[in-house]
Amino acid sequence: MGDIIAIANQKGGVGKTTTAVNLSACLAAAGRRVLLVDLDPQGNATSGLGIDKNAVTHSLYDALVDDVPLRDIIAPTLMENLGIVPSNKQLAGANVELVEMEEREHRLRRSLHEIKESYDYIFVDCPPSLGLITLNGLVAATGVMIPLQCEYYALEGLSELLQTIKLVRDGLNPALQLHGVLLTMYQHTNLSEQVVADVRTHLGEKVYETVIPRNVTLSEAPSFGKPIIFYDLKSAGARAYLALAREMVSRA
Amino acid sequence: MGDIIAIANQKGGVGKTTTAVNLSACLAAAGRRVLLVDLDPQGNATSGLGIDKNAVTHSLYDALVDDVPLRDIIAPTLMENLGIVPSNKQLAGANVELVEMEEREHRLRRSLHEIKESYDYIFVDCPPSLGLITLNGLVAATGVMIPLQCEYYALEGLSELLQTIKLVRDGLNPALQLHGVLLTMYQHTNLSEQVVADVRTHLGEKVYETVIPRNVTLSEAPSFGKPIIFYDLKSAGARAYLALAREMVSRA
Ligand SMILES: Nc1ncnc2c1ncn2[C@@H]1O[C@H](COP(=O)(O)OP(=O)(O)OP(=O)(O)O)[C@@H](O)[C@H]1O
Ligand SMILES: Nc1ncnc2c1ncn2[C@@H]1O[C@H](COP(=O)(O)OP(=O)(O)OP(=O)(O)O)[C@@H](O)[C@H]1O
Ligand SMILES: [Mg+2]
Ligand SMILES: [Mg+2]
Repeated sequence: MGDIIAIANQKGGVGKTTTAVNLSACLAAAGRRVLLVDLDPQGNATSGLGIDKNAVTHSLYDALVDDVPLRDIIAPTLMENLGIVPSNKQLAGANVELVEMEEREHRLRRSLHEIKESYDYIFVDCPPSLGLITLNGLVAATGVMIPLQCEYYALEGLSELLQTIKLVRDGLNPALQLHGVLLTMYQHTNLSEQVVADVRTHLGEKVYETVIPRNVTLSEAPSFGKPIIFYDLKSAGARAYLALAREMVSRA
Repeated sequence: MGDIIAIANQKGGVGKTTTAVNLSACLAAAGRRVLLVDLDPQGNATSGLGIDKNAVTHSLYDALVDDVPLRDIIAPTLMENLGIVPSNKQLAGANVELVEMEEREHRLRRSLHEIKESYDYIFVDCPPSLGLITLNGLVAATGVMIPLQCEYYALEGLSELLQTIKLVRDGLNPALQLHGVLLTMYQHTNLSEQVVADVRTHLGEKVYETVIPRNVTLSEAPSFGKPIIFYDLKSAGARAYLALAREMVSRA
C-alpha cells in the first residue's frame, strides 16, 4: 500500500518520463490505484497524459510553495484509476523560492502524506538534475527507480547517482531504498550489450528482468497525449511496459 | 574572432554534448583554434574527449567559485587546436555556492574575458536545466545553439527556451543572439519529418541546413574518449558534423 517511487536520473533523455507515464498507465489498467506526480518544470508527464499544462488552475508548484492541499490539485486522466499532479514552467521558480523555506527538502513528502493512503502506487517523475526539486522527490519516496539508457554517457553517471541516493538515505530519508535499475532504449548493438552486461554484473538482481527496447511508437504516443497501451497495444513498447508492471506487482 | 557559443537546451538527452564535442573537433581539424568549456557537472564533454574528469588538478568549479584563472585550468586534448576546461561533480555545488556571490551570473563571462582573444571559437556545453550554471553560460555567450531532437517532448520545450533566451537578452546579456537550431537524431519516421517541417516553418533560416541523423557510431565514440572524426571518419555522424562545421564557417 502506498509505495512512493521516485523515477530519477540526472542524465537527460534516458526515459524517465516515458517510464513514469507508461508504467503508471499499465498498473492502472491492471486495477491498481495510481497517482503520477510531475516534478519536472518541463511538464512532459502532464502533456504525455493529454493534459494542457498551461490551462490547469492549480499545479504542483502551489502545493510545494503555498501549501495548497494536493487533493485540490490532482487532475483526472483518460484512465479511471490514474490521477496526475500536473506541472508547468512555474515549478522552475521553486528551485529558488524553496531555498529560504522551512523544511525545504520535505515539502513534497508533507504534501503526499495526506493523500497517500488512497493509492497503491505513487510515481514521481523527476527532472534531469540533482537540485532541490529532485531532492524533494528523493525525500518523499520509499524507493527509487533509475531508468538507464544503454549508452556510455548514461552509464558514466550511474555511480554518482547511487552515491547521492546513499547520502539521502544516511541523512534526510532513512527509508529510501533502490527499488531497481531499468534498462531502456535497448538496441542489438555491441554498446547496448556491453552496458547490459556491465550493469547486471555490478548490480545483480537490483536490475529489473524487463528491458525496454528502443521502439519508435513510444516516442510517437506523447504527441497524441496517450500512454502506449492506448496508442498501440501490440507494439514492442507496450509489451515491455506491461511486462514491467507485472514484475513490479510480483516484487511487491 | 572569439565567437562564444552556448550549446543549450533544458530538455535532456537531445545531443548537446555530442554536438559540443564533435563540432569542436571538426573545427579544430579545419585549423580553427577552439576551446570547449564543460559547464555540466556530469562532465560528459570532458570524458568524451578522453580526459579523466576525476584526475584533473583544476576544473571549471575553481574558476567560477575561487577565481582561479582559466589559463591554469585549460587541459590539452588529443588535438592540437582544441583545449578543454574540464568539469566533474564538484561543479554541482556551484548551483548553491554561487547564489550568495557578487555578480553570480557573470562569473563565467569574467573568466573567459582574459583568454577569449586566443580562440576562434569557444563552445560551452550546458547541463539540462535553466539554473544558475546554465545562466552563466547564456550570459557569457554571444550566441546560443539549440540542439533539438526530432521528437515530441523536445519540440514542446522549444518555445520556453526561446523565451528564456529573450529574457537574458533583455536583461543580463544584450549581445545574446540565437545562433541557430540544430536538428538531431533524425530518423526517416513520420514524427521526425513532422518535427523538421514544423521547426523550419516557424524558425526559417535560423535552422541549420545540416541535420544530424541518428547514427550509432556517435554513441559508440565517447566510450573510446574520441570525437567521431577519430573513431569513424566514414560514418554518417562524422559527415554530418563536418558539414555543420563548414556551415558554421560560412555563416561567420
Ligand atoms: N524505449 C524508447 N524507444 C524510443 N524512444 C524512446 C524510448 N523511451 C523514450 N523515448 C523517447 O526518447 C526521448 C527521451 O525520453 P524521455 O523524455 O522519457 O526521457 P527523460 O529521461 O524523461 O528526459 P528528461 O531528462 O528531459 O526528463 C523522448 O522523446 C521519448 O519519446
Ligand atoms: N545523432 C545521434 N545518433 C545516435 N546517438 C546519439 C546521437 N547524438 C547523441 N547520441 C547519443 O544519445 C545520448 C544523448 O546525447 P547527449 O548526451 O549528447 O545529449 P545531451 O543533450 O548532452 O544530454 P544531457 O541533457 O544529459 O546533457 C548519448 O548517449 C549520445 O551518445
Ligand atoms: Mg522527463
Ligand atoms: Mg550533455
